[in-house]
Amino acid sequence: VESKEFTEILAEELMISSEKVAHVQVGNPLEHALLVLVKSGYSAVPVLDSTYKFKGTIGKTVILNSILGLERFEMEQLSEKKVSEVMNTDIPCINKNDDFLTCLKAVINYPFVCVVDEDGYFDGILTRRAILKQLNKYLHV
Amino acid sequence: VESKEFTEILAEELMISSEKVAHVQVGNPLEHALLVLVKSGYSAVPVLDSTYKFKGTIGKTVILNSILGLERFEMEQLSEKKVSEVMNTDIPCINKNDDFLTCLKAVINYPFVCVVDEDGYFDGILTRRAILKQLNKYLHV
Ligand SMILES: Nc1ncnc2c1ncn2[C@@H]1O[C@@H]2COP(=O)(O)O[C@H]3[C@@H](O)[C@H](n4cnc5c(N)ncnc54)O[C@@H]3COP(=O)(O)O[C@H]2[C@H]1O
Ligand SMILES: Nc1ncnc2c1ncn2[C@@H]1O[C@@H]2COP(=O)(O)O[C@H]3[C@@H](O)[C@H](n4cnc5c(N)ncnc54)O[C@@H]3COP(=O)(O)O[C@H]2[C@H]1O
Repeated sequence: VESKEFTEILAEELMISSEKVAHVQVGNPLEHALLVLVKSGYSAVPVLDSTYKFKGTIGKTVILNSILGLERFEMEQLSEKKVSEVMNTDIPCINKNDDFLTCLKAVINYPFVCVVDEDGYFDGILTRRAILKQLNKYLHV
Repeated sequence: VESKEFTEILAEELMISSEKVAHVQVGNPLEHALLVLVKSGYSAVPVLDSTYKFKGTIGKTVILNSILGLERFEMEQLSEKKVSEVMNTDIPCINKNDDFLTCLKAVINYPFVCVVDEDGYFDGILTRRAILKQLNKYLHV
């Protein structure tokens, strides 16, 4: 079991790079965001601005919560509200040069974290599945 | 790093036991299931029958997909359809005596797996977070 090499793996080698990541734009109405989420099948995705800088994440829970009235889900509000009004902005980010143990810690409390460069541009996402697959490989050496 | 003891941990020691797990009943209308999911904040939960046997899982994605019409989400269908009609029944299950490596493999492709006894009764759920916390502890010894 060669643990030194294993923990030297970088985020960049494990991440799903940006072109393969479903995302929404910060100015989209919630209706568009919910359709992207339902059609892609993902429970949450990153939110970017028009220059591809990372702004936050948005998921089905927070969208549905925001339209839950006293009696029913008020679907008409989906076209009125914007992603920027309900997105989650306190998501921890990592850098593509962060090592494996940093990545493992980051995903303990989040199904995915965003990989962002020094200027705030979105490089990709690091998922729990990528970490678990790597750990499974390592523990079977 | 005492890997022998680490991999001997059993599912039972890591699982969230049944009384702490949000769930829905197989005969509930989708409207009730969606409310449970939105209020608990979970993207998917186990489905049990009235004797607490495990039947499947249900999540926001599959509920919203089932009511997505050509023009809009047809919310009125939520009170007409039942959990049994849309739930996911091909979820892998584990037993509370399964060891750590079995648990790790099980959660590579699923955010959680259900812990079920020999008669099909629901004991609890094993989450990715529980596995990742354990691995983080182990890699920092
Ligand atoms: N189309 C698909 N094909 C195969 N398996 C699928 C799948 N969609 C979901 N899964 C499985 O379900 C897990 C949870 O997905 P979820 O959408 O809740 O949570 C996802 C989603 O919020 C986000 N994510 C993953 N891939 C993404 C992508 N390409 N674009 C945008 N977001 C993504 O990262 C979270 C964790 O992903 P992770 O892979 O660890 O874990 C995924 C994966 O194991
Ligand atoms: N109320 C809360 N408090 C603190 N953190 C929270 C939280 N709700 C969600 N999270 C965080 O978000 C992750 C994904 O939650 P999700 O609901 O998509 O996916 C969850 C959910 O589908 C299910 N789950 C977890 N705990 C549950 C419970 N007590 N009852 C029913 N289902 C549960 O297992 C999946 C994986 O859970 P895991 O803990 O690995 O991962 C959780 C956890 O890290």
